[in-house]
Amino acid sequence: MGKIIAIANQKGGVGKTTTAINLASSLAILDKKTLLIDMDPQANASGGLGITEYEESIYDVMVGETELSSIIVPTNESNLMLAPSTIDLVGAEIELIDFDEREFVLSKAVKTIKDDYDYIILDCQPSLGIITVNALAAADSVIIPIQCEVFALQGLNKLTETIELVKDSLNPKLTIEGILLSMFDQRLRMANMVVDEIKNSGNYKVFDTIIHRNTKVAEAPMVGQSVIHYDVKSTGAQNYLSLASEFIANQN
Amino acid sequence: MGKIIAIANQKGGVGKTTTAINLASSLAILDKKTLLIDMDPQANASGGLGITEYEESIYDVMVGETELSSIIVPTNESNLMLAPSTIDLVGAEIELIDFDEREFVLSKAVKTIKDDYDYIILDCQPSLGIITVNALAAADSVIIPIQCEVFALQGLNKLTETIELVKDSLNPKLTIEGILLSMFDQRLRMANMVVDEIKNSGNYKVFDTIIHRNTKVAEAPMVGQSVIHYDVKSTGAQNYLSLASEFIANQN
Ligand SMILES: Nc1ncnc2c1ncn2[C@@H]1O[C@H](COP(=O)(O)OP(=O)(O)OP(=O)(O)O)[C@@H](O)[C@H]1O
Ligand SMILES: Nc1ncnc2c1ncn2[C@@H]1O[C@H](COP(=O)(O)OP(=O)(O)OP(=O)(O)O)[C@@H](O)[C@H]1O
Ligand SMILES: [Mg+2]
Ligand SMILES: [Mg+2]
Repeated sequence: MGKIIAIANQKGGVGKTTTAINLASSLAILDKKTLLIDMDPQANASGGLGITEYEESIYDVMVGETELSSIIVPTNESNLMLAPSTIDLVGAEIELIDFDEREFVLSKAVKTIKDDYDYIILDCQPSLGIITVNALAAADSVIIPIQCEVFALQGLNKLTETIELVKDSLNPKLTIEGILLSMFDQRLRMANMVVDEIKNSGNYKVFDTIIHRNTKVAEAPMVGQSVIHYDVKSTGAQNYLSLASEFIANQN
Repeated sequence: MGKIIAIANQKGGVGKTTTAINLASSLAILDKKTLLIDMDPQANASGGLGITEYEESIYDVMVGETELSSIIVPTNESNLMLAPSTIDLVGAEIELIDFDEREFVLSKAVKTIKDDYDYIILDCQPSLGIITVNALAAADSVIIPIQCEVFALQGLNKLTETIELVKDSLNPKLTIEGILLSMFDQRLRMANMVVDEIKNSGNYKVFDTIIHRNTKVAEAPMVGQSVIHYDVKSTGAQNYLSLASEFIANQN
């Protein structure tokens, strides 16, 4: 019960939040009880699901003020719950410095509710600081979205090195679920080059599903919905539904 | 002499590095002696200018091991020098915690070389941690690139609040040079909505120049060049040259 998946990449703007929201929503539609935990002080996953008013957030859990169960709120989508974030989380990086076992704060918190869900998705911020390390220490596996553009490949080695480091020193069960090619625009020569390079290098597990650049994907969060609920016929919705199916099939 | 401009926004993937490289290159072409300091552990500004082999980096300066002047290297472009970064900078966030006046490490370092340049550009990472605070404490002004998409507006208030905080407590001279609308795709309904909202809100100074989404901009860093040197006739090159001219005109 309760497989925990971190969506991580220290490169900014590669589709982490978009993937976290739309994968979580697709899993919920496929009748899996799903929790999305927003681990980014920008709180884009919270805002992208239309959730902006809440008393407590993941910050309060990380500094030990409250239990994870008491910050979880429903979303407009059945089977999908959210643990929201706030900008205060920026401060937690400093506050956690003196904590005992500071890398395991989240994994201890998640254990208390893990069996209530089929899947728990963690949306990570674009950095490799102590909050992201907490997410990697708590996760069973990591999905790494990359944009099919040049800077995408520069940071990939560093991220996989960090994942290996976390696996060796903090969380031996951690694996890479796969690399997700996102915001793919087949008209760009470069996009095809990046896809070929990643797939042919043989160094990484790459999802067959590719997420295409699609306006509906970028519009959906404006109305606080996943792209599946916003426009199920869109390319973006179809891409994320097939990602969820491929992901579930890989679990067996 | 030596005006210092930070390119900052905690939202990831909005064009900070692309703006840092191409504004610095345009200023250099307009005969201004320019230094680009890469303050991001991803080191995309360094890689994007084709500079990958170096002994020391901004990390060594931030932890007090070496002088800023000794890490500055030439680029392929005349009038443009670079202070490169490495992933070690991730560790500096923690190492700086116990430093005296930890927010002023960079501004003290920059004072020693400031008069050798007309402009010094700081490429910031997508977070509001101590490294970005160092950049804001050292800067005379900030350029805030935003993508013309939905999450762009969510974090803007938080960034301007942080800038005000730094201005009040650390750096009274700090101003906002302007908001730069980047990766603009006029075919997207949403892009036009974001532009109208930002311009009409009256809350922000917005550059007249808009940077359009343009393939050449994304291709140029693959060959270690600015877009101006890669293809001067491209829309991207024209956009960044006109940004540099507008920026220089605003200085008078
Ligand atoms: N498939 C897609 N098609 C079109 N636009 C997309 C797609 N995926 C993401 N976007 C847009 O690109 C921008 C960046 O995506 P997103 O915010 O999900 O990235 P991120 O990696 O979470 O960013 P950060 O590093 O700031 O957390 C957003 O404006 C989003 O709407
Ligand atoms: N005007 C543009 N046209 C086309 N592509 C662009 C443009 N500006 C930026 N890009 C591409 O978008 C991606 C994100 O840009 P960039 O890396 O400059 O953002 P950033 O804000 O520095 O990201 P980070 O938050 O990770 O530091 C890059 O792959 C870049 O090549
Ligand atoms: Mg995000
Ligand atoms: Mg950058």
